Amino acid sequence: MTSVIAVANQKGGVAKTTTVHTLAEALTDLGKDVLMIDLDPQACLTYATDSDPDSLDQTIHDVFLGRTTAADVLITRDGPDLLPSSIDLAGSEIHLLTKTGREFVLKRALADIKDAYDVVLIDCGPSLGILTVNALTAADTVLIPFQAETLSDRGVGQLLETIDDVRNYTNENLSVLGGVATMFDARTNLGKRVLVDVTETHGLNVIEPPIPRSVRVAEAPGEGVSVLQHARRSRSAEAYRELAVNLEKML
Amino acid sequence: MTSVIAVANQKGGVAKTTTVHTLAEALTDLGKDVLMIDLDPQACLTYATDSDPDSLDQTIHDVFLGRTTAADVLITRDGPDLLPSSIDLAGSEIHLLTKTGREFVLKRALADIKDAYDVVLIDCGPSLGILTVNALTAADTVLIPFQAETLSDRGVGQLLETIDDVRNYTNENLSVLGGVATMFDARTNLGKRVLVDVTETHGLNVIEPPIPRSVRVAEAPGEGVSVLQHARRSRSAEAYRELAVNLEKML
Ligand SMILES: Nc1ncnc2c1ncn2[C@@H]1O[C@H](COP(=O)(O)OP(=O)(O)OP(=O)(O)O)[C@@H](O)[C@H]1O
Ligand SMILES: Nc1ncnc2c1ncn2[C@@H]1O[C@H](COP(=O)(O)OP(=O)(O)OP(=O)(O)O)[C@@H](O)[C@H]1O
Ligand SMILES: [Mg+2]
Ligand SMILES: [Mg+2]
Repeated sequence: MTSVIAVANQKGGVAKTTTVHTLAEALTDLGKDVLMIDLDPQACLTYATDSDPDSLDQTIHDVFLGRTTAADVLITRDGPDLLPSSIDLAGSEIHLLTKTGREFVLKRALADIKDAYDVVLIDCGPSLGILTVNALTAADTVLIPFQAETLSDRGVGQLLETIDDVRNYTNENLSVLGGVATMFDARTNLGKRVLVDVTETHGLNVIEPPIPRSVRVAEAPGEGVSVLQHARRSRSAEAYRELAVNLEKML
Repeated sequence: MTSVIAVANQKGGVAKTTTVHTLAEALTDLGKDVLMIDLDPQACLTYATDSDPDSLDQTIHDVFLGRTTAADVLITRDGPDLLPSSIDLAGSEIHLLTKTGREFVLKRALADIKDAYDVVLIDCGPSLGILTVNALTAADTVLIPFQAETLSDRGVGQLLETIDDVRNYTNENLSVLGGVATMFDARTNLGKRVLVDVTETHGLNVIEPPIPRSVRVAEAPGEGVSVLQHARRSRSAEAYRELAVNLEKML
C-alpha cells in the first residue's frame, strides 16, 4: 500500500525541500521504493537532486497541462525517483484556476505510477495556493516541517485550517502525520519555547528527533546530494535517519 | 522626494520581513519618516510589529478591493508607520487576476499617502505572483535580501528576470538597489563562496555589511520589537544600523 505524504508549510525557508530530499534518501536506505515530487516552481528539489530545471524538456507542468503523462516525465535515479519541476510551473496556477476539478489534477496524474512505490513525498512551495491544495488532495498524510522560531510558528495555525478545508471538500481521509522541528538549536531557549508552544497551541504531534542546524546540510545541495552523502556522520544526518525510522513505523 | 523600496525575493525564509522591520526602525533612528507595508498574506510584519492581524477590522486587502483608502487602514506608531495585512490578502490574488490595470492597484493606493514619508519599505511574500508585481510596479528600487547558501542563490536569477519584465511593461524606471546578505556566518566557506557567486553570476551589487546570524534576531518578533530594541548592542543590530547608513547614501 503506497503512502503519499505532502510536506507542506507556507512559511518560507523552514526546510521543506531539504526534508523531502533527505528523508527520501534515508527511506531508500531502509529498503523502501520512494518517489519525490517537486511541486514548487522554484524547482529547488529538482536542482538539489542534481538535475538542471532549465534544461528539462518536460516537467510536472506539462503533466498538469495534459500534454504528457507522469510516467513520461519521471526521472529514474540510483536512489529515489523524481517528478521534476521548473519555473514554468508558475503558469499552472493561472491555468488551473478556471479548470473544473482543478484540485484533483495531481491525484489523477499520480494514479498510474504511484503503485510502483512504497512512499511518495511531495515538496510544496511556500504558499497555500492551488498547487499546495493539489498536494493535500493527492496525499494520505501531511508532514509539517517548522523552524522553532516565532515567525515560523505563526504559519502552523493557518496551514491546519487549510488542511481542514481540504478534508471537508476534496480529501476526507487526509490526516496530519505530525511536525518536524528543523534547523533546531538546542542551546537557545527560543527553540525549546516554540517547540512547547507548537504542541500546546496547535495540538501538533511533533515527531522525534528535532533536526540540528548544521552548515553541512546547507552545503549538500551545491553538490547535488543530501546531507546523508555529503556529511554522513554529522548529527543532522543521524537525526534525519532516526526520523525516517520513526516515520516508517507510523505509515 | 519619497523613496519607495520593494524588499523582495521569492525564496522563502531569507529575512525579508526581518530586514523591512529592522531597517525601518534604523532609518527612523536616523531621523527619517518611514512607512512599512505588509504585502504578505502571512502577515508576519504586522505580527512582528506588535499588531494582531486576526483582530484588525481592515487591512491592505480592503484597500485592494476598493472598500477603503490607505489612509484609513494606516497604523501610526511611535516608530515607523504600518499598512497592515492579514490572511484575507490571499483573496486579493484571485480578485486582482481579472481586474484591468491589476499591476497598478498598490501604486494608485499609495499616491495620496506616500508624500508624507521619506522612505516606504514594502515587505513581499515568498512569491513572484501579482502581489509582488504590484510592489515592483509601485517601487522606485528593489532591495534583495538573500541567504548566502546554495538553495537561496537560485532565486536571485529568477527575480532579476521578473524585474526586467516589470521594467519593460509597468514601471520603466525600476532599478535594483542591490542585495543584502542575511543570516551570514563568516566562519563557513559556503557563505563566502555564495557571496562571490551572487556578485559574479548575477552582477548583483551587494550592499555592505552582511548581517550576522544571531538567535537574538529570531527572538525579537516574539517581543513585538526589532533586534535594535531587543539586543541593541548585538553584532546583528550594529550591522543593520550600518546598512541603514549605507542605504541612506544611495537614496
Ligand atoms: N538542518 C539545517 N541546518 C542548516 N541549514 C539548513 C538545514 N535545513 C535546511 N537548511 C538550509 O536552510 C535553507 C532553507 O531550506 P529549504 O530551502 O529546504 O527550505 P524550504 O522550506 O524548502 O524553503 P521554500 O519555502 O523557499 O521552499 C536552505 O539554504 C537549506 O540548505
Ligand atoms: N540575522 C538573523 N539571525 C538569525 N535569525 C534570523 C536572522 N534574520 C532572520 N532570522 C529568522 O529567520 C526566519 C526567517 O526570517 P523572515 O521570516 O524574516 O524571512 P522572510 O524572507 O520574510 O520569510 P518568508 O519568505 O516566509 O516571508 C525567522 O524566524 C527570523 O526570525
Ligand atoms: Mg523548498
Ligand atoms: Mg516574510
